[in-house]
Amino acid sequence: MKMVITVVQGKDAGSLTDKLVAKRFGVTRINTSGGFLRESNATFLIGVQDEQLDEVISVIRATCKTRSHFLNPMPPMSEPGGEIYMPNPVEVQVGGATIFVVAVDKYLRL
Amino acid sequence: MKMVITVVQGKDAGSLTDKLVAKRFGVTRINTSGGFLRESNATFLIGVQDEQLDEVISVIRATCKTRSHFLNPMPPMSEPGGEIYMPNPVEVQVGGATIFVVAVDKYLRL
Amino acid sequence: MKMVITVVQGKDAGSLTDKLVAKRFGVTRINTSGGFLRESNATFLIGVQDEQLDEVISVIRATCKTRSHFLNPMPPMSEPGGEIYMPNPVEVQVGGATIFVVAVDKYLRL
Ligand SMILES: Nc1ncnc2c1ncn2[C@@H]1O[C@@H]2COP(=O)(O)O[C@H]3[C@@H](O)[C@H](n4cnc5c(N)ncnc54)O[C@@H]3COP(=O)(O)O[C@H]2[C@H]1O
Ligand SMILES: Nc1ncnc2c1ncn2[C@@H]1O[C@@H]2COP(=O)(O)O[C@H]3[C@@H](O)[C@H](n4cnc5c(N)ncnc54)O[C@@H]3COP(=O)(O)O[C@H]2[C@H]1O
Ligand SMILES: Nc1ncnc2c1ncn2[C@@H]1O[C@@H]2COP(=O)(O)O[C@H]3[C@@H](O)[C@H](n4cnc5c(N)ncnc54)O[C@@H]3COP(=O)(O)O[C@H]2[C@H]1O
Repeated sequence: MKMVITVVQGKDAGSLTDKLVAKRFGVTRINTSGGFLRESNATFLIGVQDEQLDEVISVIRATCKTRSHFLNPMPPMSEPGGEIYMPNPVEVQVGGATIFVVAVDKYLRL
Repeated sequence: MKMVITVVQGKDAGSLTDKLVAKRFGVTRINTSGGFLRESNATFLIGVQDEQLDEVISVIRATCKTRSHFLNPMPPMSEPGGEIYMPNPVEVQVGGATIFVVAVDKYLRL
Repeated sequence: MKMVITVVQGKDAGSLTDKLVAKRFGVTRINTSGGFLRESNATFLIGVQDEQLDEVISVIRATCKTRSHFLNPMPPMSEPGGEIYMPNPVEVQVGGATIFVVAVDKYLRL
């Protein structure tokens, strides 16, 4: 038994849930936030039998897409002549999913 | 040292916390939601010494009960004659608790 | 690869995030609550290479401080003569951080 812990973008959380549930995977969702962007994202706990691991990874790969996020590194600043200076936003690539697979010693449904 | 990760129904979260704390277990609670029902539930992280594992499982078993949840698979629909058609709700059994026990390599209290 | 799961006080969550991100650690934050005090705290998931484990533990140790929390074990009670009886608050030491290190079988960035 493995526990798949996967961090995905908020945008993909709903469709990932749908796809996993359609294939009868057990799924628990946590609303989390990323340390760098400080934006809401979602972390899923998916307990799977060892032989289902490849399948759940394919579902995640197919559903969760890499996107650009734009960071404004500082707020707009006004210049002496009254003009607003808009610093260029920084483009950050955010992966579709970050996956950690952890071994489960004991699994019980009570 | 083990980390017990357990998903329980929202209804049982408060009394489970009380019972675990009364027995001096360390408990951290996460508000989560289930993938299938999309309802709020609770996930507990309970770090325990190996020899306490049976005891914490008994507390969870004694406190968290299987219940029926009713799903309306579709919203009410109106018929040509103006009648409202209420499709039969689907009954889903939701277990008292789903438990994953994970080995802890290193445990520190700072 | 290890997953560091660390529970810290809400007060330290922001600066812990800043310090970890400044050192290029990947960080996911969960808003959680403690079983005993029932107060909001924060749980961080930090996936690290084995050789980075000591460094991340030092950052947590340096940033997260033990503090006293005061619990009022019961609400104020009025006496027959109309006086309010304020029971002494109980002082509880809350550690800077509780850390669980878990081995990661498989780590993927999709
Ligand atoms: N110090 C830094 N300097 C420059 N760019 C940086 C950076 N730290 C992160 N980034 C970039 O920002 C994206 C969002 O990171 P965030 O921490 O908000 O959100 C992260 C975090 O919530 C989680 N995550 C990633 N690696 C992790 C790890 N090792 N442990 C725990 N969570 C992780 O997955 C989310 C997406 O991560 P991903 O790597 O795809 O995408 C990252 C990465 O491309
Ligand atoms: N392998 C796993 N990994 C991670 N988390 C897990 C898990 N197995 C269970 N959980 C968590 O425990 C909750 C209760 O699951 P249980 O199997 O008792 O009770 C389930 C089950 O009886 C039923 N169910 C789940 N998936 C189903 C499906 N695809 N078709 C029909 N019934 C389903 O609906 C109940 C509620 O499911 P829901 O997903 O809302 O909520 C789940 C989920 O949050
Ligand atoms: N083994 C474990 N597994 C999972 N999570 C764990 C854990 N040990 C600690 N934690 C998490 O870390 C927080 C701080 O725990 P700490 O032991 O430093 O500080 C604790 C401790 O000094 C004290 N305390 C806890 N349980 C107690 C009890 N039964 N009797 C007296 N004092 C207690 O109250 C403080 C706050 O506890 P609280 O539960 O609100 O919040 C806990 C909990 O969220």
